[in-house]
Amino acid sequence: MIELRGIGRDYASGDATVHALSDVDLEIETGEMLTLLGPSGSGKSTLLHLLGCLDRPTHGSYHLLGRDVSRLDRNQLAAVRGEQIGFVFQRFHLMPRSTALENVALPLRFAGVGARERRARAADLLRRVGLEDRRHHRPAELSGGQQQRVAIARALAADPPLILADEPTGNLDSQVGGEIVDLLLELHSEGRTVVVITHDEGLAARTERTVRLLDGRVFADERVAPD
Amino acid sequence: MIELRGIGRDYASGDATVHALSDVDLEIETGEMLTLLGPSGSGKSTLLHLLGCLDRPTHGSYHLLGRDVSRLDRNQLAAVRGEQIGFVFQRFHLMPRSTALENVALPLRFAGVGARERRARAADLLRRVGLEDRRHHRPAELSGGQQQRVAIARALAADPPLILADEPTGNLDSQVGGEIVDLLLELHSEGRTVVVITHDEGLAARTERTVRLLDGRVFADERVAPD
Ligand SMILES: Nc1ncnc2c1ncn2[C@@H]1O[C@H](COP(=O)(O)OP(=O)(O)OP(=O)(O)O)[C@@H](O)[C@H]1O
Ligand SMILES: Nc1ncnc2c1ncn2[C@@H]1O[C@H](COP(=O)(O)OP(=O)(O)OP(=O)(O)O)[C@@H](O)[C@H]1O
Ligand SMILES: [Mg+2]
Ligand SMILES: [Mg+2]
Repeated sequence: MIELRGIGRDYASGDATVHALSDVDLEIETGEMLTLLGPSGSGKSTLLHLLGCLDRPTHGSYHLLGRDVSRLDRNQLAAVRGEQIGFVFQRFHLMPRSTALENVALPLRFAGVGARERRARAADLLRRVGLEDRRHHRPAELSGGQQQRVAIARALAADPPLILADEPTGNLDSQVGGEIVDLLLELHSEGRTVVVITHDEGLAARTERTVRLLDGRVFADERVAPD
Repeated sequence: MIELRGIGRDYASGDATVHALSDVDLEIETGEMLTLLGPSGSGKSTLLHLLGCLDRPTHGSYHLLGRDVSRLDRNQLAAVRGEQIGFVFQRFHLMPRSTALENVALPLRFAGVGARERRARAADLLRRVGLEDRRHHRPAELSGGQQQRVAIARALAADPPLILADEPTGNLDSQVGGEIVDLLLELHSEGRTVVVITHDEGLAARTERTVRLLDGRVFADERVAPD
């Protein structure tokens, strides 16, 4: 489903260059779940944004579902992002003037789903992340962990086959965080491809594959034998 | 140093009321360090904002260093916030058009410190959190964990006697997170009063006192016997 070859991502910084990613080769099969770990600044979010078609690499190629992403035009890219990929951002990126319900329903508007169906599905997702009673709150009226859960629910709204989550439990206590992990594992068991950036070694141990970055490079790629 | 009596904080939400905090009594001695834990949405950030004089309670009283905070005028409050308190926000709140160095130096501008001294101190703090080579980056050019560390360095810039940190390691891997924890413990050992919101039970176990919130109320207040 995903093939990265020789991926590099550079940033200009004054007259120096930051090599956020270098020489990354990565293949992810349809239906696979992997955790992505590494020190702060090692390139995880950068890699996830490339996978999510939210950024372009400086070097290398990215094939998604057999298509070379660099050859897709703007409309095709927007369709991929809207329909194929659910992205949970590390900084949430919720719309500040919309309620939790409206934020979660937004991907369904792009998918052309009717208003009543959108609201029902959004309410259902918010219930799944424990926020039904906060659905009419705006982001500023939510705790950090509640905002994070709204971002998670939004990523799942269009029922995408590929879920990319950037530290989805970073602001959650262990109970609520555990419920989110269970939700991600459940989505995986339903056949979705799931990539989760985390610092939680416990979560890494529960997934069948863990990729570790160090200074922008793949440092380890560990597969656990299935039980 | 800190006395909260009968503290409540309500929010209007539609025609309902959210009781974010209710009946909170809390005393914190000068030089004490405590961790503040509780489920997502239990009122931790609300309590920290009240302690930091960034918000006013709906009910109850707050005495800080012997003074009733509700009786301070705007200038006195600004002075308290600028000179007495270092606050690390859960969502960082960095100035997007300023570099890491400028962000960290900002509290020192308010304190009237000269430009050269400000830059030297800010660079030193960024070195302490491992970001010297990123000091000229703007927040958008930093990883999530790097932004968090800039927020931490900024809170320490004016060398405040009271440090309030809202989940300062939520975006950090265990190594860098451990360095931040060591830094906070070191600041405490130098005599500062430190309150840290965390979900990390390991950190809670290392501090002499842990207060736990549940649904806006103090659920537990545990002191560990000193070794
Ligand atoms: N402006 C507001 N209007 C209405 N409700 C609010 C507002 N701000 C916060 N709340 C509610 O107050 C409660 C406490 O929020 P707070 O941010 O203090 O929680 P928290 O313990 O820090 O949670 P987390 O661990 O998720 O960061 C939450 O249930 C939240 O929905
Ligand atoms: N626009 C930019 N300009 C310059 N450098 C950048 C830019 N964006 C990111 N970087 C650098 O690229 C590196 C990788 O960043 P990235 O956000 O991918 O790290 P990360 O692994 O997600 O870290 P964290 O765990 O702290 O979230 C960092 O060192 C960061 O400073
Ligand atoms: Mg990141
Ligand atoms: Mg909070």
